[in-house]
Amino acid sequence: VIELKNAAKYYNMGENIVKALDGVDIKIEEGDFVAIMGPSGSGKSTGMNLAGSLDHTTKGEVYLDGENIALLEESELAQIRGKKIGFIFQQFNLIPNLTAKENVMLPMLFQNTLEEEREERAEELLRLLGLSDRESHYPNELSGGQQQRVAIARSLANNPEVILADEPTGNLDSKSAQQVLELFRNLNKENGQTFVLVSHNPKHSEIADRVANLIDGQIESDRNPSGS
Amino acid sequence: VIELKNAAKYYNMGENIVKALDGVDIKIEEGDFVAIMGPSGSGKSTGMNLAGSLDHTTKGEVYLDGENIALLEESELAQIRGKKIGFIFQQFNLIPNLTAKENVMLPMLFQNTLEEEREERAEELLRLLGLSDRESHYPNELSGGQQQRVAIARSLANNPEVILADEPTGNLDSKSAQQVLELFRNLNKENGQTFVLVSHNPKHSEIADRVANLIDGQIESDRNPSGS
Ligand SMILES: Nc1ncnc2c1ncn2[C@@H]1O[C@H](COP(=O)(O)OP(=O)(O)OP(=O)(O)O)[C@@H](O)[C@H]1O
Ligand SMILES: Nc1ncnc2c1ncn2[C@@H]1O[C@H](COP(=O)(O)OP(=O)(O)OP(=O)(O)O)[C@@H](O)[C@H]1O
Ligand SMILES: [Mg+2]
Ligand SMILES: [Mg+2]
Repeated sequence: VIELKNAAKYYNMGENIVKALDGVDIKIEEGDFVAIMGPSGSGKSTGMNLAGSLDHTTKGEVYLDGENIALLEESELAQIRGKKIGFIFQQFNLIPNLTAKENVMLPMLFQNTLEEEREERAEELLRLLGLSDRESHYPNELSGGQQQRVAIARSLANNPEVILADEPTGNLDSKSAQQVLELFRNLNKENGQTFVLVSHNPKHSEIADRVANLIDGQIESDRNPSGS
Repeated sequence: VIELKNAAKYYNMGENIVKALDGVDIKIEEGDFVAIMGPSGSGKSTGMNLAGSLDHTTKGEVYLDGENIALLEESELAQIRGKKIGFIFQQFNLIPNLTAKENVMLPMLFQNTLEEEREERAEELLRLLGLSDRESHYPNELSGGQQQRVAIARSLANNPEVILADEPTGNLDSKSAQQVLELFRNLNKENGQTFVLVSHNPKHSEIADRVANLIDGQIESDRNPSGS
């Protein structure tokens, strides 16, 4: 589904080069449930942005369903991305002047769904995330964890093939976090949706089929926790 | 140091009233190390904002060093707050057009410290948080956890009497989180600085002297974990 080949992202800071990601090879297959772990600053969000074609590599390639995304028109890429990939950003990136429900409906706008369908699906997703009574709140009228849950609902709006979740439960209490992880695992089992989870929470690596460890912009290990 | 008396915060959402905090009594003494736990949406950030005089109560009072803050001039309150209280916000609130170092120096500006002192202290704090090599990065050139650590450094800039930390390690890997908590405990022991930590991480309640549990805007329990 998504593949990074020797992917690197460098930033020129004048005196020195910051190597956010430094030659990463990783292949995400359909139906995978992968956890990406690593210290703060190790390159996880950078890797996610590259994998989700939200950013361009400095070196190496990113393949989406076998296609090198560097060869796609931006508009074509945006269309594919909107349809196939759901994002949960580390800092939510909710639209401040849209309510929780409108934020969840937004991705569906570009996928030719009817207004009524969009409303129903948004309501259903917010219900799944325990936010039925917060539909009409704006982001600044929501707690941190509620904003995070709206971001999660939004990422599922188009039933995407792959969900890239950058620390999806960092602002949630353990009970809410548990519910979110169970939701992800069910969608993975029942719908075959692919999940890539960046997290600092060791529990997330336990429920994943596969754990990749990122250190200083490079993958140190990439294996199945159960050892098989 | 800080006391909330029957403190409540209500939001009028047209059809209904949202009770973010609903009659909270809590007294934070000098040298305390308190953890505030509770589900997402239970009122923790609201309570912290009221305690830090960043917001006004709908009912009840907030006392800072024995003074009812509602009786203070806004300018007077701002001065006291800048001197006595250090904040770590759940969403960091770094100034986007200031570098990491400038963000840390900012609180000191209003406390009559010399430029050189401000620089040295900011560098020292960033060093303590493992960010010496990121001093000149702007917030959007920092990872989530690095931004969080800059926010932590900033909160300590004026050596405040009390640090109000709203989920200070949510974006940190366990090793960095551990270092931050050890730093807090040392400052508490050696400097007598008071810490109020909001967190979802059970580990934080383990290291605290006192744990208060917030449910639906009210304190359910407030005790010393060791039972004494
Ligand atoms: N400006 C506002 N208008 C309306 N409702 C609000 C507003 N701010 C907060 N709330 C509501 O008040 C409740 C408490 O919010 P608060 O941010 O204090 O929760 P919290 O315990 O910090 O949650 P979290 O752990 O998710 O950060 C939430 O249910 C939230 O929806
Ligand atoms: N725009 C940028 N300019 C310069 N350096 C950057 C930029 N973006 C990221 N970096 C650096 O690249 C490194 C990797 O950043 P990234 O956000 O991918 O880390 P992360 O693993 O997601 O960290 P965290 O767990 O703290 O969120 C960091 O050291 C960061 O300082
Ligand atoms: Mg990150
Ligand atoms: Mg909060």
